[in-house]
Amino acid sequence: MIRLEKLNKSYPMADAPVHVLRDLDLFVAEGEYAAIMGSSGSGKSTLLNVLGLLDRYDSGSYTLGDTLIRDVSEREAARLRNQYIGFVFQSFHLLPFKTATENVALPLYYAGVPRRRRNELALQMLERVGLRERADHLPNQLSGGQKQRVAIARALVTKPRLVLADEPTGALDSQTSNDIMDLLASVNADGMTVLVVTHEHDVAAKMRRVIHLVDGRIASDRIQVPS
Amino acid sequence: MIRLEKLNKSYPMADAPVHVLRDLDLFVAEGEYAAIMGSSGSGKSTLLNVLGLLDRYDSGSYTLGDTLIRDVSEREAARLRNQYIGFVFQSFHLLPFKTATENVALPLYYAGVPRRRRNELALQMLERVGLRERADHLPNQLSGGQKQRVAIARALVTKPRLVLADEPTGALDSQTSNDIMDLLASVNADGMTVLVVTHEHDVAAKMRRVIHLVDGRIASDRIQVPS
Ligand SMILES: Nc1ncnc2c1ncn2[C@@H]1O[C@H](COP(=O)(O)OP(=O)(O)OP(=O)(O)O)[C@@H](O)[C@H]1O
Ligand SMILES: Nc1ncnc2c1ncn2[C@@H]1O[C@H](COP(=O)(O)OP(=O)(O)OP(=O)(O)O)[C@@H](O)[C@H]1O
Ligand SMILES: [Mg+2]
Ligand SMILES: [Mg+2]
Repeated sequence: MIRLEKLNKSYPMADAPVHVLRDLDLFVAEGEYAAIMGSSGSGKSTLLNVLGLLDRYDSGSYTLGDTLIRDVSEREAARLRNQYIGFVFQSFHLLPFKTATENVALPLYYAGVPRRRRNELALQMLERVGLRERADHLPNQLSGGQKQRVAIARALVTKPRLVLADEPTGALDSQTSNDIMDLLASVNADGMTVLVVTHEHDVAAKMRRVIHLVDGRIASDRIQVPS
Repeated sequence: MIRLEKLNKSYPMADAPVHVLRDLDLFVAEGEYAAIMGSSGSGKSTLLNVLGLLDRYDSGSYTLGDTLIRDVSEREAARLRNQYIGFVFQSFHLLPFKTATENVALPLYYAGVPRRRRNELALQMLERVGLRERADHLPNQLSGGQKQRVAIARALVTKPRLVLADEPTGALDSQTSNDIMDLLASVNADGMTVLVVTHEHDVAAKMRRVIHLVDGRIASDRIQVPS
């Protein structure tokens, strides 16, 4: 599903480039469920953005399924994302003037699903994240954790083959967080490949594999028994 | 420092108002250090926004120091906030076209501190949150946890009398989170009253008092030995 070889990425800055991902090698098989951990600034979101075709890399290679991702046009990247990937952003990125339902339904709209059906699927997904009663609220009428759950629902509504979640429980209390982790475990049981960036140890403990990033390198990559 | 009596707050919505804070009674003495916990949507950010003079309430009373907060004009609220309160927002609210240093220095600018001095204080505070090397980065050139730490630095730079922090470690790994909690403990030791909304039990464990919100009411309010 995912193969990274000697991947490097830097951000240009006025005084000196910031070398964020350094010679990264990573192989993720279809259907896996892995946690990516690392301290603040270690490169987790950057890695996820590269994997999610939201940002380019400088050297090495990234192969997604059978497709080598190199010099992909914005149009082609958008097509691949819509087809393959569900992304939960660390800062949610909900459309401010659309309701929770409309935000969740958006990927279905891009996939050409007719209006009544996409509304129905969006409401079901909101139900699954415990937000049926907030269906008509705008993002600024939602709490932090509710926005996060709308972002999760949106990422899952098209049943994508690859789910990339950047700290999906960061704004959630432990009960709600458990519910979300159960939801992610169930989509993984349905066959979706799930990568979760998290800094919470009890979230990572539920996953079969834990990858640690330190200063943009993979410092450890272990299989464990999920708790 | 803070006295709430029978405080109520609702948000108007098209079909029915959302009654978020219900008959809240709360007394916080000067110099206290308390955690506010509760599930997603229970009213924590709403409570903090009322305490921070960022939002109004409907009935009951809120007294801050010697001042009854009722029908306060926007101008007067801004004056009180700048004078008294440091606020860490759940979604950071950094100015996008200002550097980390400029963002942290902003409250000092409002307080009339001359430019060289406020730059110096801002850099010291960035140092204390581990971000000296990111001083010239814009918010979109910072990781999620780095933005959070800039927001914390900004809240503390004027040594306010009251610090209101809405999930200040939500985006941080455990080591960085410990560093921030040490920083908050030290500003509390300097005499600042600190209220921290958190959903993390190990963060709440470090505080002398833990207040639990359930559906907008205070369900429990206990003193404990900090761990
Ligand atoms: N502007 C608004 N209009 C209508 N409802 C709102 C508005 N802002 C918040 N709410 C609702 O009020 C309730 C409390 O929101 P609040 O942000 O205080 O929760 P919270 O405890 O901070 O949650 P979280 O832990 O998810 O951040 C939520 O159910 C939310 O949907
Ligand atoms: N556009 C950018 N320009 C310059 N530097 C950047 C940019 N975006 C991120 N960085 C830097 O790259 C490093 C990695 O950022 P990244 O967002 O990947 O970290 P992270 O592991 O997700 O951290 P966190 O846990 O705080 O979210 C950080 O030190 C950050 O300052
Ligand atoms: Mg990140
Ligand atoms: Mg909140």
